[in-house]
Amino acid sequence: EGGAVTGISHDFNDAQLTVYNIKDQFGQAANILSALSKTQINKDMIIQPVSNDDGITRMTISVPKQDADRAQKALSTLGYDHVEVDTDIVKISAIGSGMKTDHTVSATFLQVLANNEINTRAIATSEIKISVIVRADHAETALTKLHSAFGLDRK
Amino acid sequence: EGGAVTGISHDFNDAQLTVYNIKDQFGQAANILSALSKTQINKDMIIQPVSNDDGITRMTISVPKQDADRAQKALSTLGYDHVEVDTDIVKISAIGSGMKTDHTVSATFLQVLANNEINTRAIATSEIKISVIVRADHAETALTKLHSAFGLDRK
Ligand SMILES: C[C@@H](O)[C@H](N)C(=O)O
Ligand SMILES: C[C@@H](O)[C@H](N)C(=O)O
Repeated sequence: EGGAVTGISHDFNDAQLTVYNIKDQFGQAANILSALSKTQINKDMIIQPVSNDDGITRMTISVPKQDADRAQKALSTLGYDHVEVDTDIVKISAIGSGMKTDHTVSATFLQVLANNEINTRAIATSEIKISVIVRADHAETALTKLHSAFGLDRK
Repeated sequence: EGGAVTGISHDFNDAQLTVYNIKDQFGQAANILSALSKTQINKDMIIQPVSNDDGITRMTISVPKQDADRAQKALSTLGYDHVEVDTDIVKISAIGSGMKTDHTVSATFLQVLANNEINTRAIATSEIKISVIVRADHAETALTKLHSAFGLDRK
């Protein structure tokens, strides 16, 4: 008898780039992602929300830590010069096909972090997965409490 | 012989809520998601990037169109009164296990949209999936061009 969540994973390998002041006009996202591809930088977890009334948005992108500076330079060359790099982070994810039908999982996941005063720097979810970025030194507490909340043994 | 992308899908069922002016402090995301759970509103595709220097961020959330007004009210009750609702949209996704190793897929996907002057309102990716939100009337062009770009037959 399984819960909606079947596994909790974590990843210390990536840094997060956040590209600020992106004009919400076609081609902008393509420029950014193509610049990273051209420099052969692997990217994951692209998070870009809707823009504000000024037509400005931002994008958070995960890249391998060793590529973060190179990525920042590539974007600066293109004119995206407000780019922040965050390396002191960990990505924590919960996954499970049960999440398709149990829509409370993301609320529970985030509440566990909130109860432990852990700030979520970024969030991305899909039908069967929720991933958050938190400070690296919160990993241990987050993983322990999340396993417990979802009834999983921590291996 | 397959490409990195094995399928392109689309979904007209959801509206997008964007919650602006979220303080980047623990508990905020949990409040928002719990409010939606309490009103039994299904949520998908939660997109929240890193905050700016003012410690302010935003969150884009997909909810069924019929629940959008109710969601907006629930959030307003909690004090999140800058919430925009967008219903004239479609979610388009590309999926494929080949995306784990082919890191150019997101750039290609976005370039196809850019070449057709289609603005991406929001973007979320994971290891094996890229999803974008575009205006509903761009769906036909986007689906045709994306199938073609990734060598897929449009069924
Ligand atoms: C912000 C960025 O995604 C822009 N809307 C684009 O289409 O490229
Ligand atoms: C912005 C929001 O995610 C906040 N950082 C929280 O932890 O709830």
